[in-house]
Amino acid sequence: EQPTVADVMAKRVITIQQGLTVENAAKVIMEGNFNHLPVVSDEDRLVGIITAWDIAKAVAKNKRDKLDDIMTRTVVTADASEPIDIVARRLEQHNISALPVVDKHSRVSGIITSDDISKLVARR
Amino acid sequence: EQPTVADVMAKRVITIQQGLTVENAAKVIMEGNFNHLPVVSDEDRLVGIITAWDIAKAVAKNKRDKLDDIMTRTVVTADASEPIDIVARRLEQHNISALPVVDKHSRVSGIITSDDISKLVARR
Ligand SMILES: C[S@@+](CC[C@H](N)C(=O)[O-])C[C@H]1O[C@@H](n2cnc3c(N)ncnc32)[C@H](O)[C@@H]1O
Ligand SMILES: C[S@@+](CC[C@H](N)C(=O)[O-])C[C@H]1O[C@@H](n2cnc3c(N)ncnc32)[C@H](O)[C@@H]1O
Repeated sequence: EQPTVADVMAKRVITIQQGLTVENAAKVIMEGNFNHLPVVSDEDRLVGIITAWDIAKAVAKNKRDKLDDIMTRTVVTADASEPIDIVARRLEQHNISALPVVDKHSRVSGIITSDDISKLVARR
Repeated sequence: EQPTVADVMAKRVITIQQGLTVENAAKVIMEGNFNHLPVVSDEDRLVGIITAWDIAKAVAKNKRDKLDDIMTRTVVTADASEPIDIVARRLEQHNISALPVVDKHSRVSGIITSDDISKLVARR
């Protein structure tokens, strides 16, 4: 029986409010020791994602003021009930390493990363 | 039978020469669409690793000149002959997402990431 996203995802999700700066996002990513940070509206709905890679791109292009200018707005997500192999395939297809887990109101309840899936292989 | 690192690793490894700038590294990471960049000496030996996360940290601390100032110098690596579950455990223990694959002369022959291991789960 395949584990589901809910079995494997991190439930302690750190998000950031839209409207802040790239430097704010960089501090949260640094302190959290992770690479993917979902961006939420003031009603806590998912509106984008900003990653360490986006910050590297902003440094390369010397363009790093507002979070909203450099975040990705079309976010690929997962549902808590999905089996892990489906989600691993979605990560591969989009060449991304994390999927925010959202409910039907676009509220973020978790995040699942290729690190989490790789850990399943470590335990076998 | 477990696959080995050699079966799974990316053989097209992009590296960067030590002595360059953080901006150079950011451009290579952006163009390559990946997060982990091994740093090599002028004799092509592994001397460090710089990641998108390190660049985010440099932005957070407003310190981003030389590559050698912000790269990690003690690099956790893998050997091409190791089974995948051992390598997945090493990634988990160090909370890192990639291991350069080196030969006995510290030359980089590949890189294996948690994305590569997650793809094994997608194929099952
Ligand atoms: C193409 S990936 C390459 C690096 C690496 N695979 C990663 O995910 O960090 C980097 C880009 O993917 C975007 N990205 C990462 N996770 C995403 C997600 N769940 N939905 C949409 N875009 C995402 C980032 O915003 C960034 O612009
Ligand atoms: C603790 S990880 C957290 C983020 C994410 N897990 C990753 O690897 O990008 C970030 C730090 O790990 C370091 N790092 C990544 N891969 C490494 C490796 N193979 N050996 C040593 N340090 C590594 C980076 O240089 C960076 O300072």
